[in-house]
Amino acid sequence: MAIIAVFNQKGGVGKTTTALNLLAAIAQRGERPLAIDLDPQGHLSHVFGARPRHAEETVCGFFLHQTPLDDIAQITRSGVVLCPAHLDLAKLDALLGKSLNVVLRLRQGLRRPGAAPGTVVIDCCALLNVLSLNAIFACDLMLIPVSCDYLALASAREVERALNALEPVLKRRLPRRYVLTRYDARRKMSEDIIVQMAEVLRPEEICGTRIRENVKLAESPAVELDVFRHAPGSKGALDYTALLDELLPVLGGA
Amino acid sequence: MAIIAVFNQKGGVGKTTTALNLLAAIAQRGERPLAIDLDPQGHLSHVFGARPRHAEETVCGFFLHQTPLDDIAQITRSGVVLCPAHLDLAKLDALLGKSLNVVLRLRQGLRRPGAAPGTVVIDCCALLNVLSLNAIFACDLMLIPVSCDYLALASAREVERALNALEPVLKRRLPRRYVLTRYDARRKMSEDIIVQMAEVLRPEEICGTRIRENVKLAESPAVELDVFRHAPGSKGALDYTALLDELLPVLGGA
Ligand SMILES: Nc1ncnc2c1ncn2[C@@H]1O[C@H](COP(=O)(O)OP(=O)(O)OP(=O)(O)O)[C@@H](O)[C@H]1O
Ligand SMILES: Nc1ncnc2c1ncn2[C@@H]1O[C@H](COP(=O)(O)OP(=O)(O)OP(=O)(O)O)[C@@H](O)[C@H]1O
Ligand SMILES: [Mg+2]
Ligand SMILES: [Mg+2]
Repeated sequence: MAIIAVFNQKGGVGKTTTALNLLAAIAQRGERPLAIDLDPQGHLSHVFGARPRHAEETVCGFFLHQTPLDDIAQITRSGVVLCPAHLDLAKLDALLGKSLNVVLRLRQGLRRPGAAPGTVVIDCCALLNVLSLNAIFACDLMLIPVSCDYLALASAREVERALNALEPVLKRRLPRRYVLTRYDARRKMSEDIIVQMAEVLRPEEICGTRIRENVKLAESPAVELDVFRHAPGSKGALDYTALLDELLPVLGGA
Repeated sequence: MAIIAVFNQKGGVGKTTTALNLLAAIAQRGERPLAIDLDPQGHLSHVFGARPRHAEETVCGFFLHQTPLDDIAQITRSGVVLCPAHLDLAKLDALLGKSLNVVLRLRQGLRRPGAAPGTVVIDCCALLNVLSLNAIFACDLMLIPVSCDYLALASAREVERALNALEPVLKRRLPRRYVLTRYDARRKMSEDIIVQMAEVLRPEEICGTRIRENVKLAESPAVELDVFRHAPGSKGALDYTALLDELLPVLGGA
């Protein structure tokens, strides 16, 4: 089992786009990956066509009522298995707090005996809240999308600082990869962001793969598809395949 | 006094870019507008060069300790007066809850007797939390940036639904304007978004002004400037001036 948490405190940097298309790239290889949507806004769930009516049928039920993840999981038309989100997830911080026992819940749920093997991808919201902490403590690898702009880079530095602050609790340096998204080679700013990233992050933790700006990636949610089914052969499809290929060895140990 | 709340539940749609450059457009006209940063991540405050060390010196102090907004306000080099944010704002939902008396606090603070006249612009985070509710209840006009993509459009529809649900409490239809951001006329998707917006929103509530994709808008935060000082005459500067001109009559009554 290899668990990837997709997280960055900045909004709109491509977390959901990355989770969606990484899951689709895995499914393209014949696997049935598990998607966990931890964003109360449920964008990932929405793109998969999920419209859960009751919070108990979603990840909310897992956190509040110990509903097994297997009972929440639903098959989607792309072959991805999804544990959908619900707006009520927004209440979890107030209801549960952030004690160690609460932030370890997802880890315990995913690593229970008899859990299906395979890859898990967790989409987070743009906040370091109890849900995102659950993703961080559950994962084998953190994938931090960084859109090609200064505000996203600043947030990536804050993620790095937050992870380092959590090290005593995590008891190790959590494996992480920073991936540039919305990369536009024609913009001088893109090169500036690349240079700055290499200065403030460990070079080996920056993905060689950059996800280029590609309108197909922005269009696919409108038709509730991932980019492979909406626009096979597009730059978006090629880049997310390349990203999966780059991450597989990193996950190999997990 | 005219109070504008900049809000959309979707991340990265240009809320902060819009708040920053609308404030700068107003300052360009010789006024000293008031900026209120209600995003715990404090991006607007950061671009203004504010680095508040203690939560009490920020908007946090206003909400938790009744510190007057005048004591929190600081002059920035662009002439804008700023009430900065702090990470501790993230705790306010748990600490204060969302009762009517809590969500009216900012309104009361801004409209106190003897408050300076002039325009106020409030930057919100991508969540309908107690801070954003304060902005909604305080404002004369809600400005909802919608980046030219389907996920932002879906979130704009949710904002519309949320505002309509709040109408009984607000006791009126809150004046609002939806403004397209990151508009790229070369993309077919942009036209599609425009068509869909006109179908799901009231046409008179959609701004004629569209903020075009302009790298100057993305660059200016890196040098802690607004677009007028970073790139006067750029498309970004022209578009935010045009947006201000379009909104002035709407605020005129306030
Ligand atoms: N490489 C890309 N090319 C073109 N558009 C992209 C690309 N990556 C993301 N987008 C678009 O940018 C917008 C923001 O992306 P996305 O919703 O994935 O970000 P996010 O980090 O999940 O946002 P949030 O913080 O709201 O969860 C979406 O409309 C998406 O389609
Ligand atoms: N019209 C534009 N042209 C070019 N870049 C833009 C434009 N509008 C916004 N951006 C860039 O897009 C990114 C997201 O914008 P911004 O931070 O203003 O969104 P936001 O809605 O405030 O995000 P958050 O939800 O994180 O608060 C920023 O890097 C910004 O510089
Ligand atoms: Mg998302
Ligand atoms: Mg912002």
